[in-house]
Amino acid sequence: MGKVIAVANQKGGVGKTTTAVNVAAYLATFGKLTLLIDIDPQSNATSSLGVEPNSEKTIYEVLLGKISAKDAIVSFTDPYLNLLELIPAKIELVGSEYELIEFQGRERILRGAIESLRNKYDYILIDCPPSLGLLTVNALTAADSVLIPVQCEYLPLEGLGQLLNTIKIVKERLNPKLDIEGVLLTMYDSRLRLSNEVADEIKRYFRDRVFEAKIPRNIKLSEAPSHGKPILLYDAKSPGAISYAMVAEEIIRRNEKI
Amino acid sequence: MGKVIAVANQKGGVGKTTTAVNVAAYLATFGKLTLLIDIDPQSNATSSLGVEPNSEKTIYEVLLGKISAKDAIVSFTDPYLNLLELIPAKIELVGSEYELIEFQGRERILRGAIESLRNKYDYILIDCPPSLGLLTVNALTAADSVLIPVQCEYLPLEGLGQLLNTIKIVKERLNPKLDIEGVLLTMYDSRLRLSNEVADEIKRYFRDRVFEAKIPRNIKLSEAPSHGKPILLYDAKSPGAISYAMVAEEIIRRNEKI
Ligand SMILES: Nc1ncnc2c1ncn2[C@@H]1O[C@H](COP(=O)(O)OP(=O)(O)OP(=O)(O)O)[C@@H](O)[C@H]1O
Ligand SMILES: Nc1ncnc2c1ncn2[C@@H]1O[C@H](COP(=O)(O)OP(=O)(O)OP(=O)(O)O)[C@@H](O)[C@H]1O
Ligand SMILES: [Mg+2]
Ligand SMILES: [Mg+2]
Repeated sequence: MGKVIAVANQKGGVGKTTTAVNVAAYLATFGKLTLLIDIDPQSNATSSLGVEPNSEKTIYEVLLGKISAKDAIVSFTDPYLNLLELIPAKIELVGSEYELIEFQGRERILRGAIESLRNKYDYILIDCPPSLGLLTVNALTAADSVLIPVQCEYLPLEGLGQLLNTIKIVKERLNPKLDIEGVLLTMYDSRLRLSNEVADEIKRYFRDRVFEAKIPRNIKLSEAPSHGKPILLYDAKSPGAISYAMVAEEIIRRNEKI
Repeated sequence: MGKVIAVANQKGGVGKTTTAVNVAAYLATFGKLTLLIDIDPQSNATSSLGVEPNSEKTIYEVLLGKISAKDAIVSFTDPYLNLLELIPAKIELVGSEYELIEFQGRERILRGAIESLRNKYDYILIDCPPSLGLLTVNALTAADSVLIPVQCEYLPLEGLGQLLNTIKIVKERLNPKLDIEGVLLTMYDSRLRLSNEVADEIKRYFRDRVFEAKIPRNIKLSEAPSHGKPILLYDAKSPGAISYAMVAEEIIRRNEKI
């Protein structure tokens, strides 16, 4: 039975896409059959894996019921990624929130669309856009848990309350089993006072739900997408790569001991 | 006749709020009567200026027609900021896109609401959320020009095409005089190859519409919001402060020579 994890935070630029792409790639490398779903109109997860975002078979067509989720699946030729598959996004998703609003059960569309895929994969990750709109609510309704990347700065810390509130509402009304997979500290720089202050504050509040691995600020992570590769294929020895490998390993450890 | 400038880019975390807040503060310091409007549900511009985002008089009530824009205006006691005023945002804005969608002329609501204020101010800046939804379209419809902050990295560069396309559509259908105020390079680090490659690419494409000033990555800029102050009050001698002062000066120079 696959575990569905939404990677969400309405604050922009905190590392949602970088986390979704690289955790998915490492889960696949560690032998887990993994599906990454991109529901952000920016389709950054799609382009970070070198996939052209303009096809007729994306999550946009799946959400509008034109094709099944199975028909939108893209696989990869690289041997390291043979257990990774992707459902791409495209820019037309921008308007989808206004189209989906008219649907019956509009918050449950994604959940319904991927129901038949759950048993095929060990993990399904969903990369969310920087908002708390209908696309993100669909991801939270479809998910078993939420992985929350938090950049170690002040403004990203401010928004956590809003996100937790939205998760609580979705849990009460739409998806009672929704839980927090973990909070991941990103772009952490141990030399900066601000980084350490924010990290301490998050640990005080979230305690054992904070991933042990912290993601350091590492330029290799922002270079990799321009080559259409996850970090494990771009520079597997970099600090960014090692920290994401540790996150994937921690997810497996937490979920499979049960 | 005040100039209305939307600070927009659907890519998250590129420095929209940091730019809107600090450019507005320097315009005010340079003797220009300036209004900053926060239309992002995260209300980061509001909290960056130390204003509590939960009042009953915010842009949310203005957009729904419950109060006039004039009634939502907040001013500042600090002598450096006596020419700066703010219309705050609040989290309830998240749901506003679905409420506004039913209104007649839903893209022109903000334009209508601030019409009576245009003559009072020299500059009106609008801080947009990280999306191309109805709130950002309202800002683009109300604006004379768009200031586009671009982080010097690959993924932010990718999204520029979508933004330019949206600006073109708004210009054709809703606001024929909409122009680009300029593209501002943010979090620029001259030591990084990626930073320089992205900066060169943006200059090739936008030519003289790129601001001469580049905003360096500077930790003081991310510390200032936690003190509820613009950079000019937090650390006026920092590289971040000096570069934003130069941007404000360049805006004045470009707009007032006509
Ligand atoms: N640990 C890191 N070190 C250095 N750069 C990083 C790191 N993580 C992400 N980045 C870069 O920072 C930028 C923002 O990251 P990313 O796009 O993953 O965030 P996001 O939360 O998905 O953004 P959005 O809100 O737009 O979806 C990107 O240019 C990315 O390459
Ligand atoms: N030049 C800079 N140097 C260092 N940090 C910066 C700089 N500009 C912005 N920051 C920090 O980077 C983060 C993102 O910036 P900011 O919130 O202004 O971006 P944004 O585009 O408004 O984000 P959103 O898409 O969520 O609205 C914040 O924590 C901010 O303090
Ligand atoms: Mg993203
Ligand atoms: Mg912002």
